[in-house]
Amino acid sequence: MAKVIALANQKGGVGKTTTAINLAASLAVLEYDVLVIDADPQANATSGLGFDIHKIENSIYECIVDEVETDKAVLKADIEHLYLLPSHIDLVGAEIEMLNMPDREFVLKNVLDKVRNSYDFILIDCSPSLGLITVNALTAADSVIIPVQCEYFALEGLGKLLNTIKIIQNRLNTDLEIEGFLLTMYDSRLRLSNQVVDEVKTHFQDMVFETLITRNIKLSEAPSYGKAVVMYDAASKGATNYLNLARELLQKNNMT
Amino acid sequence: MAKVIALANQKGGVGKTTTAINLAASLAVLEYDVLVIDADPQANATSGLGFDIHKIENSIYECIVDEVETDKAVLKADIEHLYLLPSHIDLVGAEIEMLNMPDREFVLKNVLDKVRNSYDFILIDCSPSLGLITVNALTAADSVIIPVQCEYFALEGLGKLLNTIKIIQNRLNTDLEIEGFLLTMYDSRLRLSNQVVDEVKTHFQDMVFETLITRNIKLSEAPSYGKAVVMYDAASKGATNYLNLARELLQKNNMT
Ligand SMILES: Nc1ncnc2c1ncn2[C@@H]1O[C@H](COP(=O)(O)OP(=O)(O)OP(=O)(O)O)[C@@H](O)[C@H]1O
Ligand SMILES: Nc1ncnc2c1ncn2[C@@H]1O[C@H](COP(=O)(O)OP(=O)(O)OP(=O)(O)O)[C@@H](O)[C@H]1O
Ligand SMILES: [Mg+2]
Ligand SMILES: [Mg+2]
Repeated sequence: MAKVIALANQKGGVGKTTTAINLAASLAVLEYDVLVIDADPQANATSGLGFDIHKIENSIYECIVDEVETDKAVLKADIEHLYLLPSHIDLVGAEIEMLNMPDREFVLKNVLDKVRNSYDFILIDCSPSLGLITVNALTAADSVIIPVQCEYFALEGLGKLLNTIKIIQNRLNTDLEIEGFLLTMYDSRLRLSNQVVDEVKTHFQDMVFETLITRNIKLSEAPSYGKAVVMYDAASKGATNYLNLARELLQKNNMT
Repeated sequence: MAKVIALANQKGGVGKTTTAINLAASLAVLEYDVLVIDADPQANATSGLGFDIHKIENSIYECIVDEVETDKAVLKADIEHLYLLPSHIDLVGAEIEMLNMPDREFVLKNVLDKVRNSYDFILIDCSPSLGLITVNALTAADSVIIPVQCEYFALEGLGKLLNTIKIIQNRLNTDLEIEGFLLTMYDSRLRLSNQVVDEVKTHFQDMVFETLITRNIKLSEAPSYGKAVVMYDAASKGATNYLNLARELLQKNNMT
C-alpha cells in the first residue's frame, strides 16, 4: 500500500515541482517504487522528467474524464523504480467538467486507488491554486508536504493553505496529515532567508523538516535536460539535499 | 483615459506582483497617476504596498459581488500618485459566483471603467492561473505584460498563455495587445539565464522589453517592509531596473 503525499502551496514558484521530481527520484535511487502524479496543467513534472508534453497520449486528464485505466497512462521514467502519470494542458478544462460529477472531490482518489498497491510512494504535484484539482489531491493523500520558499510573500499564504487543509480534514479526508513544511531556495548569506527560516521554525516547530533545500543552480538546470538532479549532477548540493530529505522522510515514517 | 495593462502568466513565481508594484511605483515617481488592481486572492500586491490584508474592508471582491462603488474601495499608497484597489482572500470564491453572472467575462471591466478617467495607468496583478478572474483582467486590459523568469520551466507555459490571449482577442477584446515580454530574475553569471534570454529574444524579437530585471535581493526584501523598491532603496539595481522599465514603457506609448 503506497503512502500518498501531495505537494501543495497556492503561492507560485516555491519549489513544488522541483520537490516532487527530486524527492521521488531520491526515493527511487534508494530502491523504493515511486509514482509521480502530475496534477498541474502546466505539466512541468512531466517535462522535468524528460517527456515531451506535446506527445503524451494518455494523461491524468484521460483517466479523469474518459476513464482510461490508470496503469495504461503511467510512463516509466529513466530511473529504475520511478514512474509518472503525466499531465496535459487539457487538464485546465477538467476542473469545469469535474464540477458536475457526483463525487467530484474523490475523482483523483478513485484514479489513484487503482494503482496504489503497485508503489511504495505516490507523490502528487499540484498547481499554484486551491481549486478542485488540488482539493482532489488533498482528498486522495495521506499527507501533504508544504514547500515554503525563503521569501517574504511565501509566508503570507500559509494561513489560507492551513485553513483549506483543515476543511478537507473535517469534511473529505479525516486521515490527512501534514507531513511537514519544507524550506526551499535557502541562501544562508541572505538576512531575509534566515528570517523566514526562523519564523517558520518558531511557528511550526517540529513540523518543519530538518533538511533545508538550498538555492542551487543545478536544481534549475536539471529540468532543461529532462533529468532529476541526482541524475544530472549527483555530487551537487541540490542532489545531496533531496537525498537527505528522502532519508528524513523514511525515518519519520519508520521505513529505514 | 487610463491605459490598462494586465500582468499575466500562469507560471507561478515569475515576478508578476513584483512588476505590478514596482512599475506602478516608478510611474508614480515620474508623476503619472497610477492605480494597481490586485486581482489575486493571495493579495500579495496589497501587502507589498504596505496594507494589512486582514484589515481590508472593501476590496475587489466587494466591487464584483456586492457592487460597492470602485472609488469607495480604492486606497491611497504611501507614494504620491499611487493608488490600490486591494484584494481579499474571499476572491477565491468570486470565480464560482461569477460563473453564473450574465456578462461574466466583463465584470472586472465594468468595475474598472467607473474609475478609468481618474488615472494615467491601471496595472492589474493576476494570480498564477488562466481562470475566470485572469480572463476578466485580459478582457478589461488594453495590453498585457508577460513576465518571464530566466528559468527553464518559465519557457514551457508561454505557448498556452499566447493561445489564451489569442482567444480573448478573437472573442472578448479585439483591442488587446501584447505590451511586451519582460525578462525577470536575470543573473548574467548563469548560463541558464543567458540561454533563456537568447531563446525569448529569438522567438519574440522586438516584443521583448530592452530592460532586463536582474535578480536583486532588495526586490525581495522591500515587500517585507510594505514598500516598493524605489522607496526601500532607490539606489539599488532593482529600483534602477524598474525606473528604466517605466521610461521604456512611456517611450513605447509616445508619452515621454
Ligand atoms: N533549490 C532551488 N535552487 C534553485 N532553483 C530552484 C530551486 N528550487 C526550484 N528552483 C527553480 O525555481 C523555479 C520554481 O520552482 P518550481 O517550478 O519547482 O516551483 P513550483 O512551486 O512548482 O511552481 P508553480 O507554482 O508554477 O507550480 C523553477 O525554475 C526551478 O527550477
Ligand atoms: N528581480 C528579482 N530579484 C530577486 N527576487 C525577486 C525578483 N523578482 C521577484 N522576486 C521575488 O521572487 C518571488 C516571486 O516573485 P512574485 O511573487 O512577484 O512572483 P508572482 O509571479 O507574482 O508569483 P505568483 O505566481 O505566486 O503570483 C517573490 O518572493 C519576490 O520577492
Ligand atoms: Mg510546479
Ligand atoms: Mg503574484
